[in-house]
Amino acid sequence: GIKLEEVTKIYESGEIKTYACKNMNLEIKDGEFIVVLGPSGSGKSTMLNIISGLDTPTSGKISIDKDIISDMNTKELTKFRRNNLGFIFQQYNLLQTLNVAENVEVGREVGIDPFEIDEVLEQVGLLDQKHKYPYQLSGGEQQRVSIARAVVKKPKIMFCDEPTGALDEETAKEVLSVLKKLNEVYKTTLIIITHNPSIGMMADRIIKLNSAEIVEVKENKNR
Amino acid sequence: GIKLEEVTKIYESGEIKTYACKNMNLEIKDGEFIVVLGPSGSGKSTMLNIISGLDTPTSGKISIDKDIISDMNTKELTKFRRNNLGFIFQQYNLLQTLNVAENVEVGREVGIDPFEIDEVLEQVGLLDQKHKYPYQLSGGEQQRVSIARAVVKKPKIMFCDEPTGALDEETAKEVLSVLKKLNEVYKTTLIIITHNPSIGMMADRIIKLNSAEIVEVKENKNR
Ligand SMILES: Nc1ncnc2c1ncn2[C@@H]1O[C@H](COP(=O)(O)OP(=O)(O)OP(=O)(O)O)[C@@H](O)[C@H]1O
Ligand SMILES: Nc1ncnc2c1ncn2[C@@H]1O[C@H](COP(=O)(O)OP(=O)(O)OP(=O)(O)O)[C@@H](O)[C@H]1O
Ligand SMILES: [Mg+2]
Ligand SMILES: [Mg+2]
Repeated sequence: GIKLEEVTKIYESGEIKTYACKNMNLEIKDGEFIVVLGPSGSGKSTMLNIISGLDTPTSGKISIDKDIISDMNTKELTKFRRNNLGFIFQQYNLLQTLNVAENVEVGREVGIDPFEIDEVLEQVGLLDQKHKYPYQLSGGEQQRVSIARAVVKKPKIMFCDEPTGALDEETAKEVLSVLKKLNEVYKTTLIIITHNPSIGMMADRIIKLNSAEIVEVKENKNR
Repeated sequence: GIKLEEVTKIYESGEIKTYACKNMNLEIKDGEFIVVLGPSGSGKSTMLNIISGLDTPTSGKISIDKDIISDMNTKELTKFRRNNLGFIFQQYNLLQTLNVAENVEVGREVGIDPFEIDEVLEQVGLLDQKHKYPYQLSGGEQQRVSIARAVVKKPKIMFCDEPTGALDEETAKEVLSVLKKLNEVYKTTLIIITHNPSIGMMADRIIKLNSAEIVEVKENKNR
């Protein structure tokens, strides 16, 4: 499981001190499906980056099973992320010089029991775009490539920052069923930041943030 | 008004021919509030880029009042856009080396009767972030800076590609009321691409796209 203890992140810029995370405490069980909701600027992306080792806390402890993430150096964090974690970023982060299939391939190389590339591209509806480059894709198509790349290695934990923000309702449903399947069939721990409350209804628990703090943790009884 | 006549955009990549826009015909009156809906990849961003002169059609004619956009060269298009049009892009496009206030300033310089910078920052809820740089902002905060930058010059026509995609419901409402005010008080023609059907309900007309074509144009009778 994942454990956060008194996690705080402060950004200082001259006189100004911004709290992005403030004394966050949280435990997430293996295989859980968590949704994180909260207003713009409330600390969701920062919390996700800290849990996953993409960013370091100002103070506090983060552990994933036996590994203490907050004690690792850059090299250890890179190795840990590559072997265990999948990411869908808020800004897609595709490699511009690689085409769709190659971008997904990059994610696949490090998996122990990865999916086939064509299989995941089929699941996100992009099989016939596999030879295109990111600049040749619509906003939603780029977002779906980034989803395919994260899913293909069958990671232990999937971190998704607004995975359906640029997608219409239909496409969003398809993508969410891919993520749900990962969670239900492969027991991937799934953490999704979203502004879409209907995604909240699919989760085991809903974590609400406001002004850098966890203000509510709600169990979804109807699951 | 804006007029599209038989506008077509084809992308060719070796053997593959992709229609992004196919024989589009459309007229938009001055001061109209138009919403463009459609699945991911249906041609919305491409259509917007062609209407606004950011991209050129493969064939067809685009005119804005007396100006024939499709006949202009790069220099004329740049001048026309700068003097008349405001843009909110799907990917924000902020200048990374300028802070929030400076990014909005860039938009203001070219206006004939622009708003005050602090006034628009207040309207999008970012007044106390005015000295931050884009990398120091959340996804939704960056989107709101790009909104402030587009609004501040009080353009004749506003093109908005998913202006609220990264925003929570509350913040999205605030931003939409800023855009509506532009349309109602200053008679700015407002064209919004969105996946949010509730924005569709605020518009004068809804244009639906599918597979590169305009498939439906619906009047909103309750306006
Ligand atoms: N430079 C290009 N080369 C080839 N195909 C392209 C290029 N640019 C866009 N396309 C294709 O044109 C189609 C329309 O793209 P567009 O960005 O207009 O879609 P959209 O409706 O804005 O989608 P979204 O809602 O996902 O942003 C897509 O199938 C896209 O892959
Ligand atoms: N490098 C930085 N320097 C200063 N402040 C920062 C920095 N990075 C983030 N912040 C601030 O930390 C706060 C939380 O940011 P974060 O990106 O986690 O928000 P978020 O909940 O993901 O918002 P959104 O829904 O808009 O994406 C924001 O107020 C942001 O301005
Ligand atoms: Mg964020
Ligand atoms: Mg688009």
